[in-house]
Amino acid sequence: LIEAIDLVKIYRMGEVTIPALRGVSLSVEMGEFLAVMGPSGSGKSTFMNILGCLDKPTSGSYRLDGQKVEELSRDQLAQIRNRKIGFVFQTFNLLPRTSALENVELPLLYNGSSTRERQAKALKNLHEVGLAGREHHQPNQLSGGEQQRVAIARALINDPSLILADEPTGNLDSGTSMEIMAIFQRLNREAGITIILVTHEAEIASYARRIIHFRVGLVIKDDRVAKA
Amino acid sequence: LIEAIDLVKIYRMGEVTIPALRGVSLSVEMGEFLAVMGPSGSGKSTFMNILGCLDKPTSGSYRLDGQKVEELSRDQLAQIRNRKIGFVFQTFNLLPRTSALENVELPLLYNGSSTRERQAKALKNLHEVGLAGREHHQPNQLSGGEQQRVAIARALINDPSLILADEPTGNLDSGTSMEIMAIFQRLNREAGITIILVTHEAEIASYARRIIHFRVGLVIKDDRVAKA
Ligand SMILES: Nc1ncnc2c1ncn2[C@@H]1O[C@H](COP(=O)(O)OP(=O)(O)OP(=O)(O)O)[C@@H](O)[C@H]1O
Ligand SMILES: Nc1ncnc2c1ncn2[C@@H]1O[C@H](COP(=O)(O)OP(=O)(O)OP(=O)(O)O)[C@@H](O)[C@H]1O
Ligand SMILES: [Mg+2]
Ligand SMILES: [Mg+2]
Repeated sequence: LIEAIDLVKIYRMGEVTIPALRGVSLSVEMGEFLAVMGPSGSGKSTFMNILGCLDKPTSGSYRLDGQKVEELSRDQLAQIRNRKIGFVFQTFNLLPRTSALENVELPLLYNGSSTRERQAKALKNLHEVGLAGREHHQPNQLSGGEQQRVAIARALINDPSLILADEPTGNLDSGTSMEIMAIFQRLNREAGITIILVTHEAEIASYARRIIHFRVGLVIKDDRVAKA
Repeated sequence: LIEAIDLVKIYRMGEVTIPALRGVSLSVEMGEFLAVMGPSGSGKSTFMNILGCLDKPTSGSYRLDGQKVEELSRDQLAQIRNRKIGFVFQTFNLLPRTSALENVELPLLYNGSSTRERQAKALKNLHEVGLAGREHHQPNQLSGGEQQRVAIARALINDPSLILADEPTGNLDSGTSMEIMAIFQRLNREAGITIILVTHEAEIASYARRIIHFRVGLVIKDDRVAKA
């Protein structure tokens, strides 16, 4: 599903260059469940943004489902993002003056479903992440963990085949974290959805069957974990 | 230092009422180090906002340093916040079009220090949280953990006597988290600064000498931990 070869990402700010990724290669089959770990600033989110077609590498190649991503037009990239990928952002990226329900429905506005279908699906997803009763709150009327769960519900709304979750439990207590991980686990085992999640917590990483370790813009370890 | 009695906070949204705090009382002496834990949505941030004079309770009283906070004018509250309290927000609340350095300097604009003093102090704080070299980045040019550390550096800039930190390590790997906790520990032991931090991670809470547990808008447990 994912074939990333020698991804390099260099940010330039005037005279200064920041090598956020220094040659990252990764191969992921459909149906895998990966965790990505590493120190703050080691390139994890930069890598996730490239995998999610939100950003292009400075050099290197990335094939998603056989297609070379660097050869796609902006419209084609937007289509892939909207249909194939569900992204949970590290900083949630919710629309501020918009209710939780509308935030979750947003991706569905582009695929032609009816208003009633969209709303029913959004309500179902919010219920599933424990937010029944919070659908009309705007982000600033929600706790940190509730905002994070709206972001998760939104990432799942399009039935994506690939979920990229950047610190999806960073603001959640252990009880709520386990409920979210149970959802990801079920989607992976029952629906065969590929999941790549960034976390700095070992207990969260233990749900995955493979752990990728980043340090200073490189992958330094790729552990396949034997699972029951 | 802190005397909170029967704090109640009810949010009203049209017909719906949400009892975020249902009668919370807490007494904190100068120099204490507290951790606050509890499930997502249990009222922790709401409580911290009242302690930090950012919000008023629906009912109940709160004395900070002997003064009844509900009797203070808006200007007096702003002064207390600026001089006595350093607040690390759960969602960082950094100014978007502004560099890390300027974000950290911001609280110092109100207390009459010179430009050179402000900048030197801000640089020192950024260096201390491991962000040397990142001072000119704007928030969207920083990783999640780097943004969180800018928020921490900003909270410390005014040499506050009370630090309220809401999930200050939620986006940090364990190595960086320990560096931040070492800073808080040093400020508490050497400078006698009172620290109250919200966390959902037990290893972070273990740095505190007292752990407050929230559930559904109430404090259900107040553990004093014997420390070496
Ligand atoms: N402005 C608001 N209007 C309406 N409801 C609100 C508002 N702010 C918070 N709430 C609600 O109050 C409850 C408590 O929120 P609070 O932010 O204090 O929780 P928390 O313990 O910090 O949670 P988390 O661990 O997820 O950050 C939540 O259920 C939330 O939906
Ligand atoms: N737009 C940008 N311009 C310049 N530098 C950037 C930009 N975005 C990220 N960086 C830098 O690239 C490096 C990698 O960032 P990235 O967000 O990928 O780290 P991360 O591993 O996700 O960290 P964290 O665990 O703190 O979220 C960081 O040191 C950051 O300062
Ligand atoms: Mg990141
Ligand atoms: Mg909170």
